[in-house]
Amino acid sequence: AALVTAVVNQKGGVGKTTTTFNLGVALQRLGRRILLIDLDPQASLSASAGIPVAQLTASVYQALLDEATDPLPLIHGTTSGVDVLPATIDLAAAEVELVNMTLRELVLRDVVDKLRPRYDHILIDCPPSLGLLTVNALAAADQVLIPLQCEYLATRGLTLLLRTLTKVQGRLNRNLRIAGILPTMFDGRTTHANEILAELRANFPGQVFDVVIKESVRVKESPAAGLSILDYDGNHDVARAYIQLATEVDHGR
Amino acid sequence: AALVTAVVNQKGGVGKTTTTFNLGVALQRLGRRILLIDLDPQASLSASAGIPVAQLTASVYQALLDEATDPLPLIHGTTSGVDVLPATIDLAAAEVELVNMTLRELVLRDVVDKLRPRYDHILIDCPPSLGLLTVNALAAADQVLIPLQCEYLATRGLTLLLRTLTKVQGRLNRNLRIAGILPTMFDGRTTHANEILAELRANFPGQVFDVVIKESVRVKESPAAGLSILDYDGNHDVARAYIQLATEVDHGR
Ligand SMILES: Nc1ncnc2c1ncn2[C@@H]1O[C@H](COP(=O)(O)OP(=O)(O)OP(=O)(O)O)[C@@H](O)[C@H]1O
Ligand SMILES: Nc1ncnc2c1ncn2[C@@H]1O[C@H](COP(=O)(O)OP(=O)(O)OP(=O)(O)O)[C@@H](O)[C@H]1O
Ligand SMILES: [Mg+2]
Ligand SMILES: [Mg+2]
Repeated sequence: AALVTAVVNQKGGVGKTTTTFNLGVALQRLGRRILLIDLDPQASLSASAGIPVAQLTASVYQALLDEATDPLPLIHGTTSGVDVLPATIDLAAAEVELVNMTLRELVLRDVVDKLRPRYDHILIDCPPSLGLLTVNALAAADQVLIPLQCEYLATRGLTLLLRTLTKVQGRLNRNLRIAGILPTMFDGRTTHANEILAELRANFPGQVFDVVIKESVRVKESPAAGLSILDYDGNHDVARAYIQLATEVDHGR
Repeated sequence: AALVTAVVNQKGGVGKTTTTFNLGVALQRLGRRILLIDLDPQASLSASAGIPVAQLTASVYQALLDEATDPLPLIHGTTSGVDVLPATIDLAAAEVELVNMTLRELVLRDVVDKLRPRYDHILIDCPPSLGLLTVNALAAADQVLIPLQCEYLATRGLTLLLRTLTKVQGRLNRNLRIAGILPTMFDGRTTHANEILAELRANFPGQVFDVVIKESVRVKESPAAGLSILDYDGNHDVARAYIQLATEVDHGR
């Protein structure tokens, strides 16, 4: 059955969607059956994977709001070889609608548990907040992967995020663990990035992946083509880095 | 009385906080009285301005949840010359608590209207979402400034944002206008950024500022010192660009 990884960071623009998609494809290259769940109303993940979001008539929203809904027919295959349970803007309403539901934090867990037998890995892309959608992902997951830019403003939220994880572990998901903190968009030429990375490794020993994802314009271009970096430019450093990350994450199964 | 500008984009990491702070300081250099309101529970703006967020006992949260609260004592002066109504993590609870309040979209407008007589400009930094906090900012504002990275994933959300603005104009704030779309973190060496910028100007004629904010590591360093780019490195291209933007925004008063 699947290992479920929530890709989380309330700080915006740190590479959550890019990591979910490229790590997912890299795991598929290792021969695994992969499902990506888009839990962000922006639907960046769904669009990056080439799914025509504007034409969708159903999405993860239906699976969340009606427990009788079978999630399987909502899942799309993609040219990159991973399956995607897509999002649409309807999902933005879910935050408010979930507020008054009983066991509102555990709605996604029921959906994910129905899908675990069919996959080796399930990755969940979260929105830039610690609201109900992200809490649902943390309650449904076995582990958390935290993408992080090596920039001052991005590091500020880390302590808050780790405190939230401890709360979720205590009340909703006792076995939730941290897979690791993944440095993203790393520009090794700047002192700022190198200083922040060194500080991260010092402050969070053993929790920062050895793999570092470098900054590259090719990564920005690939989602416009509906492709992962592995398909867009397979020999690129970043493609290799995501393969290396996939090998580490896969060992955690 | 003040011109109120909401700095909005649900896409994360596009430069909302950086623009609110640096534009605010640039407007202050033009001799204006400036208030910045931090409406993001991450409190990036408050931290960037050097406010000790962890020690705060009161913030914009108190002003939102209790209309009897006088917002003035909650405002901090800063070394950069602008006033800040700071945020703390308590603000994260506001999204849920506002849901069941009457006229929940207009709570911030009451706070802002009390402060308008004391300032020439009020800028509001929004979180990366289109939830109740952002809707409150749109209802309280005279105009919207939209920071945008010239990257594929960042441009996807623009249509949705403009559709949301139209809804807010129809139901909550008839006079709300768009000050403009501000290209941020622009790396002129890449074809990708230049193509996206050209596309933006073609698709949104007259709505994209002439000023473009370039990518620079100095901008990433400055908040770590609690300084704006104008104080951190006043001759830098980005400092001049924010002064140019301030002159344009100030003409709109
Ligand atoms: N290694 C990289 N090098 C260069 N650009 C990158 C890299 N990884 C991601 N990006 C770009 O940075 C931007 C932010 O990445 P992404 O959208 O994946 O972040 P996010 O955390 O999912 O954002 P949000 O908080 O809005 O959901 C995107 O334009 C993406 O293409
Ligand atoms: N012109 C620039 N050049 C280089 N880096 C920049 C520039 N403007 C902003 N940044 C950096 O990019 C990151 C994102 O900027 P910022 O936090 O202001 O975006 P935001 O839209 O407010 O993010 P969020 O969605 O999390 O609120 C920060 O680390 C910031 O220091
Ligand atoms: Mg994302
Ligand atoms: Mg911000």
